[in-house]
Amino acid sequence: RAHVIVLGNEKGGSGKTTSAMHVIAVLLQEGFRVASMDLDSRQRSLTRYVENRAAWSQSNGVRLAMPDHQVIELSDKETVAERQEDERERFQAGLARASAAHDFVVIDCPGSDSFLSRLGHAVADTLITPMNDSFVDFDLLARVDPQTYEIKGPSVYSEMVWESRKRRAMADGGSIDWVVMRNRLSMLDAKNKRRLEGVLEALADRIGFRLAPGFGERVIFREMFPSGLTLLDLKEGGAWSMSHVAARAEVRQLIETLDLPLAEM
Amino acid sequence: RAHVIVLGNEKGGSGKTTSAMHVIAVLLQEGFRVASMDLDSRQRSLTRYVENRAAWSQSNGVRLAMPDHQVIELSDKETVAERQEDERERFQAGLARASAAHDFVVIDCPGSDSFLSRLGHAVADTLITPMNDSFVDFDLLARVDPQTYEIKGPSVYSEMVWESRKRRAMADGGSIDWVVMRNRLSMLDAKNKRRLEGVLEALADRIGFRLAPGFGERVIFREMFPSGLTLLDLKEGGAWSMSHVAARAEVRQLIETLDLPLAEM
Ligand SMILES: Nc1ncnc2c1ncn2[C@@H]1O[C@H](COP(=O)(O)OP(=O)(O)OP(=O)(O)O)[C@@H](O)[C@H]1O
Ligand SMILES: Nc1ncnc2c1ncn2[C@@H]1O[C@H](COP(=O)(O)OP(=O)(O)OP(=O)(O)O)[C@@H](O)[C@H]1O
Ligand SMILES: [Mg+2]
Ligand SMILES: [Mg+2]
Repeated sequence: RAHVIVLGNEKGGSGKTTSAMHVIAVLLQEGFRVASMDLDSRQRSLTRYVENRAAWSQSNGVRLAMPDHQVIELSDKETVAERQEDERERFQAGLARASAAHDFVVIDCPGSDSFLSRLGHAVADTLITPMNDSFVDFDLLARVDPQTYEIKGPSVYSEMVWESRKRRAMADGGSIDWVVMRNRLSMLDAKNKRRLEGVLEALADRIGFRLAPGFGERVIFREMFPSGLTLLDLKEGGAWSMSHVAARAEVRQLIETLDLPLAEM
Repeated sequence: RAHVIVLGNEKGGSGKTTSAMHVIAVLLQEGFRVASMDLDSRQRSLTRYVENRAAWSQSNGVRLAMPDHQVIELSDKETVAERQEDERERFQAGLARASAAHDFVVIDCPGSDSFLSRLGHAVADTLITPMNDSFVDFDLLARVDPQTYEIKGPSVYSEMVWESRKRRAMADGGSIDWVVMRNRLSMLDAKNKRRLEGVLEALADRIGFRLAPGFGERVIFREMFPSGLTLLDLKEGGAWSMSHVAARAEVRQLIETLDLPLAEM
């Protein structure tokens, strides 16, 4: 059975697809067999990233390691119950196929609450939740007091993860290692950064997730999407900027924090 | 009838809620009567912003201009057709109430495709589409060639806007002024920025939207969410940083670009 890594956060634009693509790229580079699944069949950003990668590799005659990718389409049946049954069947069949033949399955979820997203969360061995360094993003994890920044209680997404943990335990006795990573960290705003650090650490203890150091705001994380490349594809020793070097270190540090069963594969 | 301003983009995290709140704040400051509607009843970021504002105003004894706010809840009926009918009825009733008693109605949409979002788009007088300065975000507007950056064709969100324009014209002969604004502009990456500028200008002519200068990446746009304040609430002449001054100018510039019927109100 493959190790399942899910990228999830109901908050839009937190960095799920970007992080998914970089986790996939590192695991491929380390020689693992990687399957990927896109549960956002309307936006298809991860699918598009992989398509761009295949097209670029083809038109430039460069061999690139590719994930074995699939998209799970939304159902268009008439009742909600029929849609859920159809989506569950196709998700489970897709996951079974991917898991049997690979070491890792990386699943990208949409930036909203959906039935497929909940299915994905319930099968996660590792759940990575990227978030912008902002109280707008934090608000989906927990509410804070505006004067004291004390945590007042969990929000909808934390509750959904809690639900998923229960479902996972009931399904096969397994557990979800939940890792929250800060993304697009600014080099500047110290005060806001410190406040978020404080509330994240307090919340981590309270609701049970681990914190990863995360990614800085760096254009190298986004500018290669049209060609499907990532910074992992760039030759070492080339004309690397300070930001490239730092970005590479951040990706490696994330993988280390995830504590994946690399040796057992 | 009020002038309806819709914040829309199926791409998550592009800056819809942040822009909505700042447009609301400016219109309130100019003395207009403003109603706001949140079509994302699960994430509720705009609703939370407004709630935080009311709570802060209350506990600090400071009078703050407030929008007349409502959330349109998702339907939980059995079939998809029944859900859509229920959501349409409540949306239209909510809009009629808001439009009758205010000069402007500002509608915030979720970062995904939803029936309520499509209803919102179809009644827009002005549609503001914020986007990150990234080809990941641009991909929902159009596809580009990875070598030449030529536009290969419109994507799902542009097509949805096109649909909405048709629906609007059929409903009452009106038209949607579509304005795309770049958000979280970096002070650094010149190459990526120039490329995006090029493709946005080419696309604007081709599918008919106007470009607004947009907002820079500034912590002042996000750090006051827990208190519900915006930079418009800060006293002029206070200890303003360069970034505050620039941010204020960017918000004013957006309002100017929108070419709203301010005089007629
Ligand atoms: N570390 C980073 N540095 C710079 N830009 C980033 C970084 N991470 C993500 N981005 C950009 O931020 C935006 C949001 O990232 P992304 O699309 O990966 O988030 P998401 O959570 O998958 O969004 P959605 O909710 O729409 O699925 C994109 O434009 C992306 O290019
Ligand atoms: N100009 C800006 N400068 C700095 N941070 C910003 C700016 N605009 C938005 N943000 C931050 O970027 C993130 C995304 O913004 P926001 O939540 O407004 O986008 P959205 O399109 O409403 O997202 P969703 O798709 O989830 O509804 C938030 O963390 C917000 O605080
Ligand atoms: Mg995504
Ligand atoms: Mg929003």
